[in-house]
Amino acid sequence: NLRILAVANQKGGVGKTTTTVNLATALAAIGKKVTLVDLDPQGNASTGLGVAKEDRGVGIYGVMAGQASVEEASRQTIIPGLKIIPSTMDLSGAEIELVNVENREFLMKGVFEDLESDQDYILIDCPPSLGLLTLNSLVAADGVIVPLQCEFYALEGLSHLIRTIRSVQSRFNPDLEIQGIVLTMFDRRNNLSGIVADDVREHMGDKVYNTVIPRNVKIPEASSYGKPVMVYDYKSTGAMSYIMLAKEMIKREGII
Amino acid sequence: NLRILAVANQKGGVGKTTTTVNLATALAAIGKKVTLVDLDPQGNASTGLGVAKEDRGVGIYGVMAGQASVEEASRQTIIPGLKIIPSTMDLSGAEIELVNVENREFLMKGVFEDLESDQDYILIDCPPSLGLLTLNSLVAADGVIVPLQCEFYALEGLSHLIRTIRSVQSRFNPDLEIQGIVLTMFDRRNNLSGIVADDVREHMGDKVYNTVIPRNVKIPEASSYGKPVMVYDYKSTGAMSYIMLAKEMIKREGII
Ligand SMILES: Nc1ncnc2c1ncn2[C@@H]1O[C@H](COP(=O)(O)OP(=O)(O)OP(=O)(O)O)[C@@H](O)[C@H]1O
Ligand SMILES: Nc1ncnc2c1ncn2[C@@H]1O[C@H](COP(=O)(O)OP(=O)(O)OP(=O)(O)O)[C@@H](O)[C@H]1O
Ligand SMILES: [Mg+2]
Ligand SMILES: [Mg+2]
Repeated sequence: NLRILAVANQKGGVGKTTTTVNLATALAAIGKKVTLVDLDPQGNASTGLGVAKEDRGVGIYGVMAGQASVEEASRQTIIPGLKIIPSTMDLSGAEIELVNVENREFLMKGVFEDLESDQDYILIDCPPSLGLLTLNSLVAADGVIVPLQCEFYALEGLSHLIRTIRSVQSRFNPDLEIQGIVLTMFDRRNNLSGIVADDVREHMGDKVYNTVIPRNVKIPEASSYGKPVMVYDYKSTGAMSYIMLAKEMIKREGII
Repeated sequence: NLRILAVANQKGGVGKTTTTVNLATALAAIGKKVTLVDLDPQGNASTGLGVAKEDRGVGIYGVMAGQASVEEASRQTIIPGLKIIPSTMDLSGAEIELVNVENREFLMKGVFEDLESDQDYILIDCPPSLGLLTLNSLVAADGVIVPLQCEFYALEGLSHLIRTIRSVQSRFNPDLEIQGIVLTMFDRRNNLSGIVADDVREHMGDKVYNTVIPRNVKIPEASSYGKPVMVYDYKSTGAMSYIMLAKEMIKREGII
């Protein structure tokens, strides 16, 4: 009964890693067994959960290359109930290496298909591109969560991302759904945030979560201590908004 | 006497497009003939300079694929002396298409090598990855400008980027130099910004520009009007800091 969620947006710096780390933490906090897959060669999710570079093992690259099983590659994080399959340096060559591999879009799906595992959720943090790594996660996923920064450039890429999701649905994974769009880095002092937010709600309707994540300095601070903001400073507006978002997401998942 | 500068960093959302658009504008303002190449499939630089989607022609993809010359693909922007070779949708398939092309790392270099052109500068806005598009720009470039957001995750990727630049220097382009590292989105209220800035100056010394770009709401605002912030609101701290940066960069270039 494993559910796989990809967190994706080709626009850079919109809060993909921050959203993946905090939603995974929230799901673990309500007792779900969660594995976070760090599919970004930068390895920010591995760092954001305090996994030192030397403890990362073969990582998700090793699993996709058939060098290790999911169990062997998984690492326990500081959060009870939350494991991670870290990112390693070799992942940065993967986009090019994957091009000439048979069934290149289905490698990730194959990794989780026969998994006899006690996990309830897999959350995949995607890199800022629509290349073969992101494609692999969309093909393997049941749902996709789209963090969207409330700024003009970020809005521009949304239609391209939605088209890509539609094409994955028709060619590779008909069950893929948009679990939700989360508005991030909302700045009350900047009327552009409001304009972008209204525009997205108009186009995407109730796919957009009601919870909006405000810009909050505790969020980058938390990542420099290798902790999710929900753990680093649970009273901060950053943490509180991710707790609200998790509640909303869990309701959509029909968990409670 | 054409000089080619790539603006690159695989970390997303660090100010690559904003830096490319504003430096190109500044160079044009002092009378240099500049062409900006939008090598990001998202096309934010094309939007940030007010080039509508239907006016983009074959773009840089068409030039690299041999369908059009640089002159045919270039478009005049709203800034006198500044042209752009826009990004188009086809560019998003380019990373995969390039893998099996002969001399795949040298296509961009080939585009500008024999150019009989009156241009003084080519500035290339790179996508947030170290794939074949960014690689092509580093192979073609004389110098690389690295925007670095003053946050922890962004700092992590710097050593990876520097290693990639060193490898391009030894394998493909011995003349490539790091023109400079520019600290962006500096937030005085957030002591993390200061810590990251000090750390970068300690490791990279005088490669780091003295000018620091503060976080300034006029910058995202300007992009929603299709104008560089230097044009949209030249008195803003965002515009003033990019003018200072341009002066420093021009001095390094030995122009004046
Ligand atoms: N709500 C927020 N308020 C303030 N800062 C934030 C917020 N969300 C994320 N950040 C910070 O902004 C930066 C970008 O966020 P993050 O790394 O999560 O984005 P990303 O989409 O994963 O980036 P990339 O495209 O490089 O993978 C990080 O330094 C992060 O700490
Ligand atoms: N100094 C600044 N102050 C405030 N906002 C900024 C600043 N610089 C850039 N921005 C905004 O932050 C967002 C990211 O900047 P930009 O798009 O230039 O980064 P990028 O590195 O090109 O992103 P990508 O990795 O997606 O190509 C944009 O919405 C931009 O308007
Ligand atoms: Mg990320
Ligand atoms: Mg950009």
